[in-house]
Amino acid sequence: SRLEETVKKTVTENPVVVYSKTWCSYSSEVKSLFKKLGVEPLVIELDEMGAQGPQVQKLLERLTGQHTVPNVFVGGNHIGGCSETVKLHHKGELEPLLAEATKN
Amino acid sequence: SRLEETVKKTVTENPVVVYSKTWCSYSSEVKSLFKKLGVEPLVIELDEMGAQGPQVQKLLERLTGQHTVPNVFVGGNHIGGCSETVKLHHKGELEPLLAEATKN
Ligand SMILES: N[C@@H](CCC(=O)N[C@@H](CS)C(=O)NCC(=O)O)C(=O)O
Ligand SMILES: N[C@@H](CCC(=O)N[C@@H](CS)C(=O)NCC(=O)O)C(=O)O
Ligand code: FES
Repeated sequence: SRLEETVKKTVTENPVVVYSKTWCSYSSEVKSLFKKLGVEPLVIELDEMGAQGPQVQKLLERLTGQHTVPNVFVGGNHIGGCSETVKLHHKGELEPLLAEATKN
Repeated sequence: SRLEETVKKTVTENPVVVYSKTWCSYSSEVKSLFKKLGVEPLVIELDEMGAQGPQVQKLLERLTGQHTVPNVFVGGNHIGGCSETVKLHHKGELEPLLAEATKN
């Protein structure tokens, strides 16, 4: 579908992508983690997309198996939600992924 | 107002009250913290109250200065949100409050 192509293009063309909701503290946590690591993610706020928000959220579930926000991609790869991203960082594995994804 | 009387009655008659939203991870965190501490909070899910949800959320803001969820009361006193509750617990100050609030 058109929407699926858009999402696939978004996550492959942008090193860090966070599908988020503006009111959600877990989404805020993951956004500020990336900011702290010196990375500017592309943030897509699903609650600011009108009717398309739920459509994108369903599509992401089909593509990643994850129906929740935040939904995080690094270097085109699905990382997970807030907990997975934080866990990866505590293991020291997030920054290498970010370095790889953001190099030119 | 009638709603205000209901909320005041709720927080004074129940030792632990959490105003919550079912989809919210911060709300889940605070609910499971109480469960872990052996306390059964009265949980009011604002997203399951139809039009009354936003009304109660606005009322809570007027009463407590807090417009977010979760909104936590122990022994009739406003504790705060998830972060404040967790912080209080790390300082060892939550359990004494709970003991006080739940004694008969
Ligand atoms: N463990 C997951 C929890 C994700 C989660 O439960 N997200 C909630 C918001 S905090 C959600 O998406 N709820 C359903 C919704 O908002 O549509 C994570 O760390 O990201
Ligand atoms: N620091 C606060 C954050 C509270 C917060 O931002 N809550 C969000 C949901 S996670 C909220 O209420 N957003 C507005 C809404 O849902 O109406 C806490 O620890 O509870
Ligand atoms: S909506 Fe509260 S943490 Fe996501």
